[in-house]
This record gives sequence, structure tokens and C-alpha cells, in this order.
Amino acid sequence: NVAYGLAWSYYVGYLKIVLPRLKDSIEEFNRTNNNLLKWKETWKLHILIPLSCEIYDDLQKADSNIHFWRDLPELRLDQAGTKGRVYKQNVYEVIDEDRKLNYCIVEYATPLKTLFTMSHDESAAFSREDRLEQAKLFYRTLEEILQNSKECAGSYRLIVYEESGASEGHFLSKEILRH
Amino acid sequence: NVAYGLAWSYYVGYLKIVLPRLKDSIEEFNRTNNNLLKWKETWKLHILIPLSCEIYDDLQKADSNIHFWRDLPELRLDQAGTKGRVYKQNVYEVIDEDRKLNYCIVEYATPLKTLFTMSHDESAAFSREDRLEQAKLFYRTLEEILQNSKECAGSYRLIVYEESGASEGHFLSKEILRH
Ligand SMILES: Nc1nc(=O)c2ncn([C@@H]3O[C@@H]4COP(=O)(O)O[C@H]5[C@@H](O)[C@H](n6cnc7c(N)ncnc76)O[C@@H]5COP(=O)(O)O[C@@H]3[C@@H]4O)c2[nH]1
Repeated sequence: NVAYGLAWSYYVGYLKIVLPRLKDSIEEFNRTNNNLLKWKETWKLHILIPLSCEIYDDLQKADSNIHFWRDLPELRLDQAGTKGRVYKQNVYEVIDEDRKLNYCIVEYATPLKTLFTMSHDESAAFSREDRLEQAKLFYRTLEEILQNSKECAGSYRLIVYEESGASEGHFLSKEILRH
Repeated sequence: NVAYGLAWSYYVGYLKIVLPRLKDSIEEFNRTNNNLLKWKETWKLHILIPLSCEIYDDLQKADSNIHFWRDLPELRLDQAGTKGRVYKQNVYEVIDEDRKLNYCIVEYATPLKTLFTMSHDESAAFSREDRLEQAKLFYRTLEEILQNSKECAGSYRLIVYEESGASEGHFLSKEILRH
């Protein structure tokens, strides 16, 4: 099952590496950024899981109320023969309905991009119906793996939604702030 | 099928991005490194695929005849909400049986690390027999995807082997140089 493996891969190859270090990374960021991320509830990686698998490389294109602010400190690790492989997350500024600025760490769940591409490649033998089913399986599997992971407890927020990006201009920023 | 999705993910999320740019990256490296990679046959990403899924994060630990030399120029791209995500490969120095120095770009196929970890986690319901079967499926799927990819033609070398790293001290360097 494609999505089962992608959820495991996302955990083993990324979340298990970065989530336990996120707190330290944020504290280091705050020291040089005037304590910008002061609310401890925002000390989480917000992971966007659109079941449509519609992924924007630039979050500002998904919602003009979301702006790139700054990078968190990079993590460099030797991984599978790549010396000093770089892992990093970004801090985004999100404008709410009262025009107030909020700051959070957010990104899409990268494996959904693979599901999207597979459903558009004839040689992958993967239909759009398969894709929705696999996106749901990805979410359920990931949720279960993370719930059983002591190292990652409290450091993430899964934001799953079925809405298409085109439906309402500021759907995504509202969804992120709701969490 | 776990490995089928991992092969697609490896292609869509990495090889399709870096392989078409590899030639330019090597030319830039050569300008500032005295034309070190002069043989065009080495202008490829050598991808190590141990069917045992035994992956070393540090290639020198896999074979003391392999030494990290230098980084290729980094590629920074916006990907799935991560602004300026970093992709890079390394140049390694490989000592051959005549004690001559050879230079090449090499790394393990990272998704095999996921297969290895899954086979050791009870909740993944994934045995060591499954793992070997999936490693072979990963290789077959990846080979087929890459053969059909015009953008990646001539820029990679798949080095698949069944040997365990422990069997013979310089097995890996010989295997890389053989290719
Ligand atoms: N948001 C995000 N930031 C990251 O730095 C990152 N690194 C990995 N991942 C995702 O975690 C999972 C496990 O990663 P793994 O390294 O085993 O497989 C990776 C790896 O084999 C290869 N790859 C991707 N980026 C690199 C890279 N920079 N160097 C080497 N290999 C890479 O291609 C696979 C698919 O990558 P993505 O499709 O980007 O998503 C991965 C994957 O879903 C990331 N996700």
C-alpha cells in the first residue's frame, strides 16, 4: 500500500529527526529574533494535509494572508552517505481576520506531492480515486505512528482538510489559525 | 506496495529535481576545483542499492577506502511550503587497488533506510523477508521509472548488490569503481 510506506518514510526519514529537536531550534530562533514565537502552543510543526493532494510550493500562492518570515536554524546531519544533509523549517507570518499578525511553523506533508504526481503519470497505474483513498490512508497511518511516538509528542499538529484551495481565498490561513 | 511508493517518491521528490541539474553543478564545481571531475563517465550520481538495506550514514565507515572530499554546489528550491529547501550531493575520493585516487559522486538510496527501520518496528507489521522482497521491488521500479525518464537519461548509475558490508573490507569501493 503506497500511502502506508510514504507515512512510515515521512516519519522515519524526517519527523523522527526534526520534531525532537524543534524545541531547541525555536529557543535558538527566539534568542536572535526578539522572542517572536512566544506562545508555547505555537511551538509545533503544523503539517498541512490536503486530501486533494493539491500542494503549493509557495504557501503565499495558496493564501495571500500567509507570508514567509524567516528560516529556523538549519539542521545538518550525515544521512545515508550524504554528508551534512540540510533539514530546515520556516517561520511564516499569518494575517488573521482582525488583521493581526500571527507567527507559526508550517509546511505541507511532502509525500502528498508524490501521490499527486503518480496520479498524473500513466506508467504509475494510479487513478485519482486511488489518490484520495491513499491520502486518507496516509493521514490515518501518520496519525497512528505519531501518537505512538514518545519522542515526537507535543511537537506537531496535523491539519487535514478536504477543501480545494480554489474554493475560498483565505481558507488556509483560517484553518491554520483555528489549530 | 510499500517499495513501489518509495521508488516513486525518490524519483518525484529527488532524482527528477537533481539529476537534470547535475551536469551544470559539476561544471561549476570543476571551475573552482581544478577540473577534478574530468572523466565524463563520472558525471553521474552513483546510487548505492544494498538489497540488505544496510545503510551507513558515513560512507567511510562502510569502506575505509572511501573519503569525503567536498560538496557539490547546493541547490535551493521552494518545495511544498518549505522555502529554500536544500539539495546537495558530495564528491568522494575512492582509493583503488593500485592505490590511485578516483573521484565520484555517490550516496545510498535513502528510502532503503525506511525499509530497514520498518522491519525493526513491531507496529509496522513488516518482516525481514518482506524487506528483501521490497528492496528488490524498489530497485526494479526505480530502474523502470528512470529508464522512461528523458530528463534523467545518462545522469545516474544504479549500483545494486546483495553483499553484506561486513563480508569484505573494500567490497564497496571496488563495486563503485567497477561501475
Ligand atoms: N518537508 C521536508 N523537508 C525535508 O527536509 C525532508 N527530508 C525528507 N523529507 C520527506 O520525508 C520522507 C523521507 O525522506 P527520505 O530522505 O527517506 O526520502 C527522500 C530521499 O530519499 C530523497 N531526497 C529528498 N531530498 C533529499 C536530499 N536533500 N538529499 C538526498 N536525498 C533526498 O527523496 C525522497 C523523497 O523526498 P521528499 O518527497 O522530499 O519527502 C521526504 C520523504 O517523504 C522531507 N520533507
